[in-house]
Amino acid sequence: MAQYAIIGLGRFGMTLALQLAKMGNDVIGVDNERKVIERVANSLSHAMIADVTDEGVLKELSLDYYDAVVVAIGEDMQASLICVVHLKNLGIKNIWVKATTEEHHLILKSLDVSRIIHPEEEMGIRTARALHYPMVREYMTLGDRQYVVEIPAVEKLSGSSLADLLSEVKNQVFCLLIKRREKLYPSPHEQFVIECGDVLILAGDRPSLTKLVPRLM
Amino acid sequence: MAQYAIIGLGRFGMTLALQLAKMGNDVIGVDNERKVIERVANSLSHAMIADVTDEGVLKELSLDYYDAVVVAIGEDMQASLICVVHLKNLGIKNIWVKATTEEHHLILKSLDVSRIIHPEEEMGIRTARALHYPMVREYMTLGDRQYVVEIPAVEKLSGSSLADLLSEVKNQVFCLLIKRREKLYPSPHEQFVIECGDVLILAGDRPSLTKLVPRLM
Ligand SMILES: Nc1ncnc2c1ncn2[C@@H]1O[C@H](COP(=O)(O)OP(=O)(O)OP(=O)(O)O)[C@@H](O)[C@H]1O
Ligand SMILES: Nc1ncnc2c1ncn2[C@@H]1O[C@H](COP(=O)(O)OP(=O)(O)OP(=O)(O)O)[C@@H](O)[C@H]1O
Repeated sequence: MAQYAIIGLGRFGMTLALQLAKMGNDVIGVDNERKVIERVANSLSHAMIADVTDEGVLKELSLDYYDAVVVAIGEDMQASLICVVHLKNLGIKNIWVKATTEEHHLILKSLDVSRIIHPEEEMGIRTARALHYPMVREYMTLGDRQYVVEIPAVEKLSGSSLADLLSEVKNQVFCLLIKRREKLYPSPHEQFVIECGDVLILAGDRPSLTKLVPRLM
Repeated sequence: MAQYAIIGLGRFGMTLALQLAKMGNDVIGVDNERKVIERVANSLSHAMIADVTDEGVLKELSLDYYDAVVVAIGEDMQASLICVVHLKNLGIKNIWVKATTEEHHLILKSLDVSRIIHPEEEMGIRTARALHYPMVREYMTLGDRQYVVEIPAVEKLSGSSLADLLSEVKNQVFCLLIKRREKLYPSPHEQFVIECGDVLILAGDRPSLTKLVPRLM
């Protein structure tokens, strides 16, 4: 298991800290608000009330023992940036930072942090895709406009074979796996007959997957 | 293409509106701040300065023609809730709402909205998984503790066959697809020899996938 320090326990930082702790990691949460720290004190390995713009305070936390330090301070960009600069001066290598604006992102990029996270923007994109492709329950990007998508099979697909379903996108969209009730059927053959409620895992390029959309709704 | 109304253009709402527009949909953005509306006016089909706590104002927007209305007002929970109540009274069926707190969520649930979104919390969970499983680039949940995961093959896997890699989880983890440079190899046979840089798409239950972790890092 690993050790993580989460600085700034807003909705993003708090959820992150609690989830990492739940997964069995050693987590220290740092925030300058007492009420916030009192709420997590029993769920994390350590919880400290501290103002992270103070380099001395950060030094005492011996953060170089941690696998990653996440700076999740939102509103106060200045505090976020000063904290990152202190962490760099303390030799911390793996710093992930939540960015609030494009400017914040650009400055963090020049500070050479390990990863920059934009929670609201990333969820804006995910939500747009959930609205635009309501039949796609989840997806993964492969790059080069290729995707793996998870499609619950609707009633009208019941009785169709995979060969029927994929006839117009033969060799461009592949059915990788079907999940039926709790069982997984990897590499199903093309005569596999779909039942309503099956979960289809398909892969292919965006234009070909888009051709299938009307058949999946 | 579809029609969407996005109410509240903070980072989440703004990104959502712009992405939906970019995907070719008809999008109206509504916010009570002039500066916000001026920024999006050229990128959306319509952009309106309005206080959505005013039912008369909402009525004029004829929102029942839209496929979905998203309420993305963050800080002001009261405004968010009043707006949802007005939308319900206007007969709007598909209402998605960004929730800021647990309490907000509970109230929205009793108001029976179509979907409740927690951007910061969902990204907190995703980021925790990115930290805890650094070898997993993306993943999809299948339910029943089953997942599909995307794993870039590291140097040390080079020269191993799929049979070698999956030997200790035979019939519990499946390799569904390999992507090499820009080509997709669905249902690769077990003698397929992995090269560094390949992207492996694996599926299986969490305990079995977890057994593989040390070999993937
Ligand atoms: N100098 C500081 N030292 C320690 N903690 C700080 C400092 N400045 C802000 N914080 C803490 O960071 C946390 C998150 O910041 P804030 O609430 O501004 O971000 P946010 O982007 O609104 O959060 P979220 O969207 O994740 O809910 C707060 O709990 C706040 O107390
Ligand atoms: N009554 C209202 N009518 C119209 N727009 C409103 C109203 N109240 C708030 N808004 C707008 O909603 C937008 C988003 O709200 P706010 O910035 O409080 O949320 P947020 O959660 O901080 O946003 P994000 O985290 O997505 O950046 C703001 O641009 C604000 O002007």
